[in-house]
Amino acid sequence: PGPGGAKAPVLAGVRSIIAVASGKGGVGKSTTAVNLALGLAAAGHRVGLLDADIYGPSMPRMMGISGRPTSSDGQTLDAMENYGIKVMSMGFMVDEETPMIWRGPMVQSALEQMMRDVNWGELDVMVVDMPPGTGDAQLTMAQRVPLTGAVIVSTPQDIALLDARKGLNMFRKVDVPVFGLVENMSYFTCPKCGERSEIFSHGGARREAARLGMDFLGEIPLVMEIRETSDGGHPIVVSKPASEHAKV
Amino acid sequence: PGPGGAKAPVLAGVRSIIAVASGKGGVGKSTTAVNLALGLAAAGHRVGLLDADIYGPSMPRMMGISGRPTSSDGQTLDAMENYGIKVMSMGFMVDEETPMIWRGPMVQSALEQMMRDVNWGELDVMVVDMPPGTGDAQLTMAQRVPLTGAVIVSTPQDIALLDARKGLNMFRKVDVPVFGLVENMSYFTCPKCGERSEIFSHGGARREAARLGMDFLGEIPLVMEIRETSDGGHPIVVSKPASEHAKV
Ligand SMILES: Nc1ncnc2c1ncn2[C@@H]1O[C@H](COP(=O)(O)OP(=O)(O)O)[C@@H](O)[C@H]1O
Ligand SMILES: Nc1ncnc2c1ncn2[C@@H]1O[C@H](COP(=O)(O)OP(=O)(O)O)[C@@H](O)[C@H]1O
Ligand SMILES: [Zn+2]
Repeated sequence: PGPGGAKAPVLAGVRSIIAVASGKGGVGKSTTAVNLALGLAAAGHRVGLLDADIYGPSMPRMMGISGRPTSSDGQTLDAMENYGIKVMSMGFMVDEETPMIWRGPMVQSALEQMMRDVNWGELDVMVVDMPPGTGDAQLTMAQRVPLTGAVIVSTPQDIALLDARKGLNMFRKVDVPVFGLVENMSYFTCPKCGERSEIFSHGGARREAARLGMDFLGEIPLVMEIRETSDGGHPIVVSKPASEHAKV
Repeated sequence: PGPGGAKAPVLAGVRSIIAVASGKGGVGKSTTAVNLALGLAAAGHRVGLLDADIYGPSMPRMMGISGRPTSSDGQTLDAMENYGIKVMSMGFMVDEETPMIWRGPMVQSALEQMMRDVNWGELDVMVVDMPPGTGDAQLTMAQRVPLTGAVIVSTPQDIALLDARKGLNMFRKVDVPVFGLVENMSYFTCPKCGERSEIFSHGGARREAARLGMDFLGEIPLVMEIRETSDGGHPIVVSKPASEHAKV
């Protein structure tokens, strides 16, 4: 622990730390976090990717990394790496099928360890993939880490926006700036006849951003290839709106 | 508190209590829980529906109920009601946009209050809509409530099955029987040309059920009308496989 006891801020050396969040699960936070990290690395930044979803870590799969972390100094764990990005996740610590049946305090200490006791090397940007909800993991990140800002991901329908809004209001309450909203699974185009279906509705996040006076960072359609590549560990960098990268 | 202090089991009078769960968010747990509750009520059971998702409650919207609960005895809250089903959710207690920025112990006490201090009336079946993850809410329900069993919902792709498997293994660890697996968003049929797209893959949950020697309770396709009706508070009872209702 640094000066001031165990509670010195973690990740102090990293220039900017971006949380990719949403109150709702399954909207594409992990997919977006991976794409953002890849985009930033392609732009020449030294990037780390922290999987803050203790109960449902997706990064090992999505970044195509298997195996356990090792330690070169006997004290800290070396971050895993692929595509030029440093990665750490609870998914590297246990077998894929093992549930982490932990209450809040364990989640908090696991997150602190992944930030403090991991040798991340020199980083310009850390992208943090947040779990759904507004509980222990979100509070720990907001209170312990100098977050530069958050990107909120939502699907277009009201039910998802309801939870995205809760996530957004949480960041406002704990004084973390919100860079803007991304609308994912925005529409589906039939591969055979080109018919466009708005399965999860369309345009909800754009209207919400306008209502709240926030940046709308773009819409990503529901594309089978995104699921195939991201779940298979070969993420394609979705042509992210330039404004997102410009933020950092 | 009953005999044995504050820790007497809650919901003791209810004949069967079914948790609808999955480790993954956004796979259709709430939609499935509502459909299951409606199907059971249509079959003549007296049904309660508990929204155990403290951070992202969906039941007020999906059951088309607004307003705050009231108390007729000054001690317990009266459950809300629609479609002949009794409902309780944190969503009735706060404004829709307000995030519950709570750590684990608060989640636990909110869940206990919703079970103990609510006047549910005489119930045959309680359906519990679980949040994503394997943390405080799941542990509280598994430890404090005599759960009859759990229905696990997943979408077909590996990334979702990974988390569904964690949820399933958790129930096994805490000795709660698992009735079986439901595959939701199983495929999409183009409304114009009938082309079938397996956006989130297809058949993963059926294979998983076979691998684990469990019942496969059926597949539900990705249908726009399901999203429109369930998010709009007019749930259609999706023709649920009869075997699910036979379980109770
Ligand atoms: N735009 C998209 N098109 C198709 N599939 C997507 C898209 N975005 C995400 N997915 C898929 O949806 C699932 C859920 O996404 P994920 O990133 O895990 O969401 P979250 O992190 O919010 O739970 C994954 O299987 C992912 O590959
Ligand atoms: N089979 C389906 N077809 C179309 N939309 C669906 C289907 N199942 C769920 N949805 C929609 O997907 C979104 C997520 O479902 P929800 O029940 O909230 O999932 P969870 O409770 O797992 O987070 C909701 O908007 C819901 O209406
Ligand atoms: Zn078509």
